[in-house]
Amino acid sequence: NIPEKVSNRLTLYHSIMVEYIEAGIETISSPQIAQRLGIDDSQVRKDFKLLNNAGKCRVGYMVKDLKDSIEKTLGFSKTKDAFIVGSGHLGLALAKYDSFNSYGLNILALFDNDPQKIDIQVNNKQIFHISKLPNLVQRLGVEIAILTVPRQSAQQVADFLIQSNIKYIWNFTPAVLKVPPTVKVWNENLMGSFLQFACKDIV
Amino acid sequence: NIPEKVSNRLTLYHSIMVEYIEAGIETISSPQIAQRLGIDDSQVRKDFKLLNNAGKCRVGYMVKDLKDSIEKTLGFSKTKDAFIVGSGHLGLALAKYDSFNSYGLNILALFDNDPQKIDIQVNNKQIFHISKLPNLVQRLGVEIAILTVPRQSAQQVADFLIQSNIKYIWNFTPAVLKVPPTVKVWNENLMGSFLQFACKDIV
Ligand SMILES: NC(=O)c1ccc[n+]([C@@H]2O[C@H](COP(=O)([O-])OP(=O)(O)OC[C@H]3O[C@@H](n4cnc5c(N)ncnc54)[C@H](O)[C@@H]3O)[C@@H](O)[C@H]2O)c1
Ligand SMILES: NC(=O)c1ccc[n+]([C@@H]2O[C@H](COP(=O)([O-])OP(=O)(O)OC[C@H]3O[C@@H](n4cnc5c(N)ncnc54)[C@H](O)[C@@H]3O)[C@@H](O)[C@H]2O)c1
Repeated sequence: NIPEKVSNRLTLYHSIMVEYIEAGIETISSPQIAQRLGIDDSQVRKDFKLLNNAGKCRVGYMVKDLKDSIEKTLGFSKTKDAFIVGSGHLGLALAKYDSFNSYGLNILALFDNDPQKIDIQVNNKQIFHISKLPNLVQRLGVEIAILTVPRQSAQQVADFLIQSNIKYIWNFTPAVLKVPPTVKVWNENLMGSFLQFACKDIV
Repeated sequence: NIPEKVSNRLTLYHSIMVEYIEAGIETISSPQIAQRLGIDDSQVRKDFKLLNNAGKCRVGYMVKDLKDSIEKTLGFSKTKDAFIVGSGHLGLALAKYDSFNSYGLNILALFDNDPQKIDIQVNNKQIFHISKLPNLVQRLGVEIAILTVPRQSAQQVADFLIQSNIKYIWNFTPAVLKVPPTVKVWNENLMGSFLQFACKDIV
């Protein structure tokens, strides 16, 4: 189990590796990474020890080996299928975000109760009516739902998801969901991270 | 300075207090909070010691006093003004999210370079053309920009923000931004928190 601060740094290193690969650069040094993220070089080297110094070579690290090692360490290789429930602004932004795929999160489809949204395609994914969800959960064996409905319908939709055998709810709504112990809720709180940044940096 | 895990828990406690106030309930006990979040009661009590046991009474805690104490501890009272740059799906979802206000983040306006979006109102906030940003940063003394443009225009827009005297960039794009040492970048990485949840819970 990796501490949260380390996995956040590893995902940032991963973005830099993706950028270097796109630019055709094959090696990178730890001071270059430290400089880009505004952190200490010793922190970068400590993190890479965790990766058993994957890709270490004479001039630094091989970008491709580092990327592969980060993906393995963070469990990217085990892809996890998910549905987005609530195809509004936030739901659509998440459906369009291709980086989820490279982290092992595979969004298969979206759901909504607004008839005007049904059958629209977003980034090769279809928006289904919410009544179709139980059948698709069963047929595709999906366990994760990303909840992006308005606050006032969050609890009722969560109850419906639980009845449909969803095991994990990544909750973006501000509602605190009541669920049985067999279901895990992951509360996403963008303000949590904003406060962290603001407490640290804003004088 | 509060550790990230604690500030994330405090923001969740805050959501529960808001819910109790809306339901007209004046007191709450630590086992009730622990149950709602699926965490240990001793963890809740430890966190409340940090708040000097604000609101403690015979039957538990006074909801209103706890909420006020959490807000003071997390720095909600110091409101910070911000602009959203990029009024697409994600930018609009953030502009509509009223919870930001109760955490002390005051989004004043949005910006975009698409002429069809200019002058639209979202949640009482106006979308301006990006060329108007430098003048408004100066006149309103705004220091924070929330960056929600596509990855390929992120660096160029960040350069423009820095020239306009923006000091903090809350970066939602997957691009790793190159900025001078006088500017702070806060990388928001939803995958960082997803991986945390998934590593912990998914067997
Ligand atoms: N965690 C954060 O920091 C953060 C940031 C922004 C928004 N949000 C939250 O995300 C949620 C979505 O925000 P948004 O701006 O996309 O809202 P939105 O109104 O644009 O989208 C909500 C969608 O849910 C659909 N919907 C409503 N009831 C439904 C139901 N019973 N079944 C299925 N679909 C239903 C609507 O038709 C709509 O398409 C809100 O709860 C908002 O508070 C959270
Ligand atoms: N951090 C995360 O987990 C996460 C999740 C979803 C999306 N994203 C990222 O957020 C960003 C926005 O996503 P979206 O779905 O809202 O995209 P979008 O295409 O819907 O919106 C982008 C907006 O930026 C505007 N824009 C483009 N170039 C601009 C410029 N030079 N100046 C001003 N405005 C400009 C466009 O007109 C558009 O309105 C993307 O970079 C995406 O990768 C991140």
